[in-house]
Amino acid sequence: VIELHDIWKVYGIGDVKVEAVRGVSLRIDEGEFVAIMGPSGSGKSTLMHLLGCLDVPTSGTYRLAGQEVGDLGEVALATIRNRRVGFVFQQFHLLANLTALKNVELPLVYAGMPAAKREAKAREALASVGLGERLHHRPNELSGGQSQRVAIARALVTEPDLVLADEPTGNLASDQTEEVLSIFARLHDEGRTIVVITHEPDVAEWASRTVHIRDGVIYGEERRDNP
Amino acid sequence: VIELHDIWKVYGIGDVKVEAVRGVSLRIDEGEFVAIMGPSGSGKSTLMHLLGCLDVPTSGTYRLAGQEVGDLGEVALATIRNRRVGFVFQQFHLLANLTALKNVELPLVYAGMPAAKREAKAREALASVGLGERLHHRPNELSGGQSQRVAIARALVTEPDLVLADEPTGNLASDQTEEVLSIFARLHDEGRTIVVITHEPDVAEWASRTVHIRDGVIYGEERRDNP
Ligand SMILES: Nc1ncnc2c1ncn2[C@@H]1O[C@H](COP(=O)(O)OP(=O)(O)OP(=O)(O)O)[C@@H](O)[C@H]1O
Ligand SMILES: Nc1ncnc2c1ncn2[C@@H]1O[C@H](COP(=O)(O)OP(=O)(O)OP(=O)(O)O)[C@@H](O)[C@H]1O
Ligand SMILES: [Mg+2]
Ligand SMILES: [Mg+2]
Repeated sequence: VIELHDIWKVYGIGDVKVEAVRGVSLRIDEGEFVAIMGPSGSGKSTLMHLLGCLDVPTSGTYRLAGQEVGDLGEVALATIRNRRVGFVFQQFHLLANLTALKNVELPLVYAGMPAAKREAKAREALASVGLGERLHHRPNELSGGQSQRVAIARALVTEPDLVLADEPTGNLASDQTEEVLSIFARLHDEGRTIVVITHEPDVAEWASRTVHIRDGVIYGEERRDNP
Repeated sequence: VIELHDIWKVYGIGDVKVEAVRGVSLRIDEGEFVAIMGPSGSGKSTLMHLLGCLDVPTSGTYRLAGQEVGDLGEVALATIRNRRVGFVFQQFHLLANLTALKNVELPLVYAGMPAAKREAKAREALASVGLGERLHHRPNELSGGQSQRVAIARALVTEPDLVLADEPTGNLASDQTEEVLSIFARLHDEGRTIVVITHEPDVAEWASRTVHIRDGVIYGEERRDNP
């Protein structure tokens, strides 16, 4: 269970302050599929970085599975990030000097998995996003949509309890979008928690709840019975 | 006028060859607004890099305003790229150590425009995409959609005859998408040539012609009377 309470994130540039997230409270139950929508610059990615323990809030409390994240040390946070959370970044952040296969293996290297098993799992994850033919390409030898799918495979390869995906279908046409979303739906059916940022209503349809954010404030949400 | 005739682009990775563009012939008239659609990995970005003289075809001929591009030297190509073509890259390619304002000024620096005039034009271009408040942010201090809009402003600041935009609205919600597309429509009304890659049918609606590509081959197109 995720529980954010009165979370603020303020960036300081010189004497100018940017309030990216302003007093957000949000509860996400285990096994929920939630979409976050909002205009460009409204605080979606900032909120997701906080959810994934990639950044710390300026103020407010964040409890993950009952534990206060602010009280955790760096080692505990790194374990949460590496073992329990799969993150699809909006700009992919693939390592330019590694092949698609090695990029996807990387989280398993940190988790200490033996090489042969690691490679088999990475191949499986890449095949599931339709990239079995591009294993040895580096990011500059992949198209935009292919790079995005490598980033998705990397997020899923550790079979995390919580998947945080930031515009995961932004570079994909409708049939490949369906492929990715049905992977998320399958993970959701297995009981994992999925949070997807999107500006496309067709994508939000797959979630059971959509949260709307604007200027750093959650101003509304809607639920769906049978996504 | 753009005239591509039997253009191929083949990448070689070890003994594996990837045929990204396979025998494409395409004519784009001056002042036309054309959309290119196709699945991920189908050759859209590769085709656009060839159109913008950022890459050279493996074989085939390309004539731009009657001149055979293959016969031009590096200086003439650089002048075409800098003065006549505005390019919005799919992954933005902003310079990480420059502010939004300086990123947008850069093409005008290459064109030798004086500093005061350069800055005024860059401010105007950023304001036109709704970023008047983020001039001094560097790319890592901007959201995904904001970075995309900086990339759009940079492509337009030299008032090029030809605008090539690769998924320019991929990170934007519907109202900001409309803002960007109405800028392109205004440029089109001024007689400039616009080529937009998109996977969103709503975006292709703005063009007078949509070209469909799959596996490196153009397999169809449709025209619209009143986009
Ligand atoms: N430098 C390269 N070396 C080898 N293969 C490449 C290289 N660049 C691109 N490719 C391959 O060429 C094909 C076409 O890539 P391109 O980037 O043109 O696709 P695209 O239609 O723009 O896709 P997307 O919608 O995902 O951006 C892809 O299969 C890609 O893997
Ligand atoms: N490091 C930073 N320093 C200063 N301001 C920042 C920083 N990172 C983000 N911002 C600002 O915080 C606000 C929220 O950014 P965020 O990336 O969360 O938006 P977003 O909703 O994800 O937008 P998009 O849909 O364009 O990706 C933006 O106005 C942005 O300019
Ligand atoms: Mg974002
Ligand atoms: Mg592309």
